[in-house]
Amino acid sequence: MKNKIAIISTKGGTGKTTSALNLAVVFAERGRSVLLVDLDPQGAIGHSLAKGDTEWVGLADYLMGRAPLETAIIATKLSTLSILPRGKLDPVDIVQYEMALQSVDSIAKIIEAVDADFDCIFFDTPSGLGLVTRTALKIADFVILPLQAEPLALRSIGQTLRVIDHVKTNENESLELLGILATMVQLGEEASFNVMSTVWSGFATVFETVIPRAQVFSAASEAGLPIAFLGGRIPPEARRFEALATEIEDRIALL
Amino acid sequence: MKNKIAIISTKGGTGKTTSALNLAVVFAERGRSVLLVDLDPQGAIGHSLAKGDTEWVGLADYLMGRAPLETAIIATKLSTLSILPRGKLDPVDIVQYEMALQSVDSIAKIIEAVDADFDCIFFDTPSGLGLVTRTALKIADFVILPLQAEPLALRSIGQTLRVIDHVKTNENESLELLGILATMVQLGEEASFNVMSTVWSGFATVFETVIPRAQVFSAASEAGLPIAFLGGRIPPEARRFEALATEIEDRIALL
Ligand SMILES: Nc1ncnc2c1ncn2[C@@H]1O[C@H](COP(=O)(O)OP(=O)(O)OP(=O)(O)O)[C@@H](O)[C@H]1O
Ligand SMILES: Nc1ncnc2c1ncn2[C@@H]1O[C@H](COP(=O)(O)OP(=O)(O)OP(=O)(O)O)[C@@H](O)[C@H]1O
Ligand SMILES: [Mg+2]
Ligand SMILES: [Mg+2]
Repeated sequence: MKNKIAIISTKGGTGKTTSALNLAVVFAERGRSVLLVDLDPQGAIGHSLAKGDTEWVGLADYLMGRAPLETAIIATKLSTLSILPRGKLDPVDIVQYEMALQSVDSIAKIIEAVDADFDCIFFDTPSGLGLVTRTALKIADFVILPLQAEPLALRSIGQTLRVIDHVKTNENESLELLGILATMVQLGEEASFNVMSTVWSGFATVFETVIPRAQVFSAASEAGLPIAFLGGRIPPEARRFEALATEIEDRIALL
Repeated sequence: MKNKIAIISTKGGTGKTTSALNLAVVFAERGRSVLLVDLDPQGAIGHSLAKGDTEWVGLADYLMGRAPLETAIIATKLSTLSILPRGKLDPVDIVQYEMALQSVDSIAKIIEAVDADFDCIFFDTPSGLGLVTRTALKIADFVILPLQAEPLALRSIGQTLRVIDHVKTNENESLELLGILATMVQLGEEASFNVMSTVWSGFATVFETVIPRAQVFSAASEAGLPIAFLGGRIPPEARRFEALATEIEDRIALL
């Protein structure tokens, strides 16, 4: 089943976790059964939902033999959204954890076991193009590339595209780049505007939806909520993820 | 010689590269002989100076036996600042490169060879607590921790402090945390303000100098320059790195 979407970027802080979480929520609200997997040893999906490092059992517990997979996948307030969080992990052990994650069998086996239960599986990943991201690319069907609208992020996106190409040619021929997602866009600021003119004219697969820089994202993470759940009037930024989800559905349908 | 300062953070996009570059410039302008080493496989020090991935010979060339160390260390417009950039690296090879970097001998040997030539050696590192960051912590004398003034970054800083503690106890007893550096601070925004109240009240070693969120940083990276070199009136943010450098000198003198 072509249902696995990895969200990756070489550059740090480009909005991978924010995109993974808010997209998972939109697809779940549309009635799809969704699994959100946190492959980042930092465990930021948990942090975004105001849970500390040690509150959830998750992937690390399963890989280290401390818990069965069923207890590592947790339900959320949305009946159609489940999360496989990072789980309990001493940060001192991150190097070993990354090695354990990259033995493709471990992740591939986990996903095989649950694949049929979900319409979509989103993978949040650490920044960079190291072991964990390469593992995610081997098992994903689709890739989304958040690109922060800043000069430094633009200068490293070529590396990400190169690796996606390489993995598609040599390791996972069904891998498809769904698109580059411009994030933290500030069209009123010259450097950000210039990045966007390059992105819109220079790259083939760019989503039409862009995510503007907006304070609501910090407010949402402070509250430990996806932006759609912030309460009160739905913020316009939440609509952006709805528009993005529609673009994603259309692109997948075409492939 | 206690002259090696690593700049690390678990969270991505917190200002590691920006701090490493602008601090190196301030110390060099004060007459110290400075080496800035880019340990991040992304090569963002080069990107910050508007050089693409392939323009400089650097660390990867030396480690892969393609160039002697002397040609990998390059001079800059500032006679007292030299840079050891990442060098030519196919992003497909990043996993192997990280493995090569972590064999402590390779980096330790390089630094030993040049240690006596420099008053300060700054290391920019990739985000996360993986192989490369652990290697940097093993060879550094001091650590600076940029913390983006956002809830998600605050929630993962405990991981970084835990690993620094562990490395100091088990691998490098001379390692000292110089301080947490608050970056992209927006005291006018509630979530950022709340992070700062927690940082100022909850952590022992926090620099008094904070770096505000400011557009000048994107403008500087677009121009491929450290902020002190932007030309015209020196931006107030450049003064922040001067104040920070003074705080660093004072803290090192006390240790
Ligand atoms: N459009 C936006 N506008 C403003 N802030 C944003 C936006 N998107 C995300 N953020 C905030 O910016 C920071 C970085 O976003 P996020 O953590 O999602 O990026 P990431 O790529 O997952 O980072 P990492 O490299 O650490 O995994 C977070 O504090 C988040 O709340
Ligand atoms: N104080 C600031 N205000 C506004 N923008 C900033 C500030 N400091 C850095 N930036 C910009 O924010 C982005 C992230 O900064 P930088 O690349 O230095 O972080 P990093 O921690 O090195 O990221 P990575 O995890 O990719 O290594 C860059 O585009 C940079 O130009
Ligand atoms: Mg993240
Ligand atoms: Mg960096």
